[in-house]
Amino acid sequence: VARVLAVANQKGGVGKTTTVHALGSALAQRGQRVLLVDLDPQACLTYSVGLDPESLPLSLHDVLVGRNKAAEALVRAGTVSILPAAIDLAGSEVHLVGRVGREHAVARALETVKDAYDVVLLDCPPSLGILTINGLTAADCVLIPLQCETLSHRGVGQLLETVADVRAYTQPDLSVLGAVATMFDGRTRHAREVLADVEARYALPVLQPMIPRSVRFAEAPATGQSILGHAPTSVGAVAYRELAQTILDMLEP
Amino acid sequence: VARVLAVANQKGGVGKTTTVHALGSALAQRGQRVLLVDLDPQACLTYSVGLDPESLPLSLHDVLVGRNKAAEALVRAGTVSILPAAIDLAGSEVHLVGRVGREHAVARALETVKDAYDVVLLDCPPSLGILTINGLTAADCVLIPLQCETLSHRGVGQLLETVADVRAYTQPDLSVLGAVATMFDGRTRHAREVLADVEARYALPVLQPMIPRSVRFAEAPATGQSILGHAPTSVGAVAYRELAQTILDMLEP
Ligand SMILES: Nc1ncnc2c1ncn2[C@@H]1O[C@H](COP(=O)(O)OP(=O)(O)OP(=O)(O)O)[C@@H](O)[C@H]1O
Ligand SMILES: Nc1ncnc2c1ncn2[C@@H]1O[C@H](COP(=O)(O)OP(=O)(O)OP(=O)(O)O)[C@@H](O)[C@H]1O
Ligand SMILES: [Mg+2]
Ligand SMILES: [Mg+2]
Repeated sequence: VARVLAVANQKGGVGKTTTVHALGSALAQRGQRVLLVDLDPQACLTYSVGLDPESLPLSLHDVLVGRNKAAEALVRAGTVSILPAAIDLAGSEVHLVGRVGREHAVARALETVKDAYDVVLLDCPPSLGILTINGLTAADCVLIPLQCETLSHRGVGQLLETVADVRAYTQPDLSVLGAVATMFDGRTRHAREVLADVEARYALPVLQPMIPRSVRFAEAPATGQSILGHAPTSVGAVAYRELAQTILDMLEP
Repeated sequence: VARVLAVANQKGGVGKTTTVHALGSALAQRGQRVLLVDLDPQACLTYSVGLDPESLPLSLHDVLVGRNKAAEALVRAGTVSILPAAIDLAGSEVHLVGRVGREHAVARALETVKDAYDVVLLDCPPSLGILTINGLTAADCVLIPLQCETLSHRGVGQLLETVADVRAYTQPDLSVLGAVATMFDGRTRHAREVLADVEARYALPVLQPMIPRSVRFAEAPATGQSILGHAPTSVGAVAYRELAQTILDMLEP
């Protein structure tokens, strides 16, 4: 049965997309059947796996407005499959706003395809709006990428309150797997202080290993590969492969 | 007469808030009367200037839904004034969605207060939704913080199309002042390639100087000061002060 993980943090640029892509590739390398779902109208994940969001015949938007089945929008991208986004996904936010059951649109779409996979990873946009709520509602658990800087730290409490709301209203079984320390700069006292504060204040487990800062990440999206394809021996690739194993061990006790 | 600058880029974490705060402080240091406007429900700018978004009596949301005048929500914060945000600003997006003249809500609010200032800086959220459209519609010109990495580069074309739409429909006099290269890592070939590509592809001027990467920035928000207050002799503070002068020279020919 597929395990569904939402990767969420409303702060911008904390490594959500990078984490979904790298973990997805690493899990696929370990033989898992992986489906990625791009919930961001900016379609960074879709672009990062080598697709052109502007020339897709179908995207997640067509599925959420009921025009097409999820299976029709699925695309194979290397070692993973993806339910891609395009800019029209912003239209889904408007479409869903007034509708009954609006938080479950993504969950319903996934119902029809997820049994062909072992792991589904959902890339959320930098907001706590209806698309992120859909991502959380469709998930078994949440992974929180944490850039260890003050402004990113500040959003964690609000995100955890949102998770509590989703548990109360739309997905009672949603759990928090933990935080992933992204682009971690261990040399700075600031990063270590932010990390310690988050762990203490929210009792939020920080999964191991932490992901180090590396310029190889910024280059990867243009190549259509994750860090694992673009720089397989880099410290960043090694870290995400180990993190994938940590997560696998947590998902399959 | 007040000059109004929108600081916009839908990609997350590229330095919008940091740029608004640092430029605002630098302009105030040069004797300009500065008003900052926080258009992000996550209220990072509001927090960064030392306010607690969760205990504000009034915020921009109260103004946009017509409950209060802008002047009532203004707060003095050190050397600048701010129209602060709180999480309820997400409610403004819903409130404005169906309404006539919805793109002009912020412009109308500013009409009543901007004459007391020389410069107004608008901090936009990481999206091209109604709050960013309001920011662009209320502005004379746009400043685009550019983190020189592939995923940030990719959003520039879409942002410029949005600016063209605003010029066509809601603010014909909107101009693009240029890009600010933020957290620039000149040692990496990737950053220099992305910069050159943006300049060539979009004929987008990159204002000088570029802002270097520095850990001092991440620490500043927790102190309630911009980089200029927190680390006044740091390379980051020096760069933003010089950039403020560049912008002043462009605004007052
Ligand atoms: N470990 C790392 N070291 C250095 N750069 C990184 C690292 N991880 C990600 N990046 C880069 O940081 C930038 C932001 O990452 P990413 O786009 O994945 O964040 P995000 O949270 O998905 O952003 P958004 O909120 O816009 O969706 C990208 O250019 C990415 O390549
Ligand atoms: N020149 C710099 N060097 C190093 N870090 C920086 C620099 N400028 C900003 N930062 C840090 O990078 C992070 C992202 O910056 P900031 O929050 O200003 O971006 P943003 O575009 O406003 O993000 P969002 O899309 O979430 O609104 C913050 O932790 C900030 O302190
Ligand atoms: Mg992303
Ligand atoms: Mg911001």
